[in-house]
Amino acid sequence: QDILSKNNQYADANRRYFSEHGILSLNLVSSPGSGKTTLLTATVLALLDQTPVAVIEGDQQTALDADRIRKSGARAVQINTGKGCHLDAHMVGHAVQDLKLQHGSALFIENVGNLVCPAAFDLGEAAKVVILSVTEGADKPLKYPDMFHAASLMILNKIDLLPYVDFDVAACCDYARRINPGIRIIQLSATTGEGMETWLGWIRAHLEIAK
Amino acid sequence: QDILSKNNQYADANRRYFSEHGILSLNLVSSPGSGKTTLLTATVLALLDQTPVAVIEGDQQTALDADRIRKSGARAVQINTGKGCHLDAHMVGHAVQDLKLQHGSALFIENVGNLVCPAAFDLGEAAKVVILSVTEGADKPLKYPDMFHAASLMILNKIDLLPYVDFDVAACCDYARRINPGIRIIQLSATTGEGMETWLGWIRAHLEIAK
Ligand SMILES: Nc1nc2c(ncn2[C@@H]2O[C@H](COP(=O)(O)OP(=O)(O)OP(=O)(O)O)[C@@H](O)[C@H]2O)c(=O)[nH]1
Ligand SMILES: Nc1nc2c(ncn2[C@@H]2O[C@H](COP(=O)(O)OP(=O)(O)OP(=O)(O)O)[C@@H](O)[C@H]2O)c(=O)[nH]1
Ligand SMILES: [Mg+2]
Ligand SMILES: [Mg+2]
Repeated sequence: QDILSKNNQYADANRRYFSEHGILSLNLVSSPGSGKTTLLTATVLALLDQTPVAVIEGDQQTALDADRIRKSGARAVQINTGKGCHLDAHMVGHAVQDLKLQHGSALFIENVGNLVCPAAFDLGEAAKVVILSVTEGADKPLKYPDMFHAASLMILNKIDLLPYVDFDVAACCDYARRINPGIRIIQLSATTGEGMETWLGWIRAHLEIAK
Repeated sequence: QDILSKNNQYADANRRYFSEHGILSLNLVSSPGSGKTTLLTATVLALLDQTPVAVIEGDQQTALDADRIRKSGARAVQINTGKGCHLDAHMVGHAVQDLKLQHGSALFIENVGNLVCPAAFDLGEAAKVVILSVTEGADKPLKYPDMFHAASLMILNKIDLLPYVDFDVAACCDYARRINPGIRIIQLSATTGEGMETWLGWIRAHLEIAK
């Protein structure tokens, strides 16, 4: 419990920094391989000509994801957690100092791929966005409820694969709403671009709120 | 550290029980939705006429997976971990008492879907089997190395989807061997049955060793 209350102090400091600088910060969470980085590279390419974008990447090892983000044109900081299973607010606070964000920026935090532990750690973000790919099965909101309860938005990704998998979209949305009645849901494919406009609209609305 | 040393005492007790009763125990780990339960139901159906099979299921919430296993004909115990992100040896020890396993049984432990935390917890199993689905990306062994280092076998699942995803099988196998030079690798599809014979052969060989 001590860890969480200490984390919350750092989270509050981050949140204050974001609010003073009009920064929209989003915490992207999912299972490993749901498509967080693929979605972020497509998002950076779509936003960069209007909004400063920066990304904090969290992984046990490697800088593979930060490299992919940099290639798409945004600045990125890679945090390696080693045996750690989630990012915490202290790590994010340091990364934010390194990034020297411009006023009105969008800051995406790609958490460690893990549907359990990151649900409990506030990073100071405006919202958690949970990404569920249709290849993982429709039952995930019921089986890993804490994460879907903590998220404001669920993105159903890889909808281009729906013809090849046994995934009941309506049932999955129903399960997510049972766990979190107010959750918003966007269906998209990070590789074909289908649904990206809705996601970009959601981001722009939240950028307005953050200013 | 205290948690791990206490866990190791319970793991040793479990391992002793398994060895005295000629039980093969396997700890199946993966990201959420990689296909552990689908693979297990197919495995149970293939083994049941020759070998007693039992399954311990680990999930944050629900008994959905244990129900699926029971429908395939094996006995199953469901453990709900709540906010917990992994099974531990103490939980498994209790479940084993409930199951009253026959001599020469195969015991499959399906861990909580999480590529990070379960790597550190010995349950007393003979081996960890990591399942990676081809929809998750080939870089997972490099990005989540602890789990691939702890596993004796990697199963590349959902190979029926290879025509629809960007997944380099050779690169993925190379990455896994960089992290764990001795890891065995089996490619299969839990839904079409391709590769199941190799997996069943691997199990039968380990059943012989356990007797
Ligand atoms: N078909 C399809 N594949 C996708 C889509 N989005 C991502 N992928 C693929 O899914 C795999 C994993 O994508 P990543 O973007 O690396 O996933 P991630 O969530 O960032 O993974 P980690 O950071 O390692 O947890 C890659 O092979 C991508 O090409 C999609 O919308 N459709
Ligand atoms: N195409 C294809 N789909 C598969 C395969 N194996 C599993 N699936 C699908 O993948 C989804 C998840 O399968 P599960 O067996 O529930 O996965 P799991 O690893 O047990 O999931 P959790 O226990 O929730 O972590 C389901 O929609 C399955 O139908 C496969 O070999 N090929
Ligand atoms: Mg990524
Ligand atoms: Mg399962």
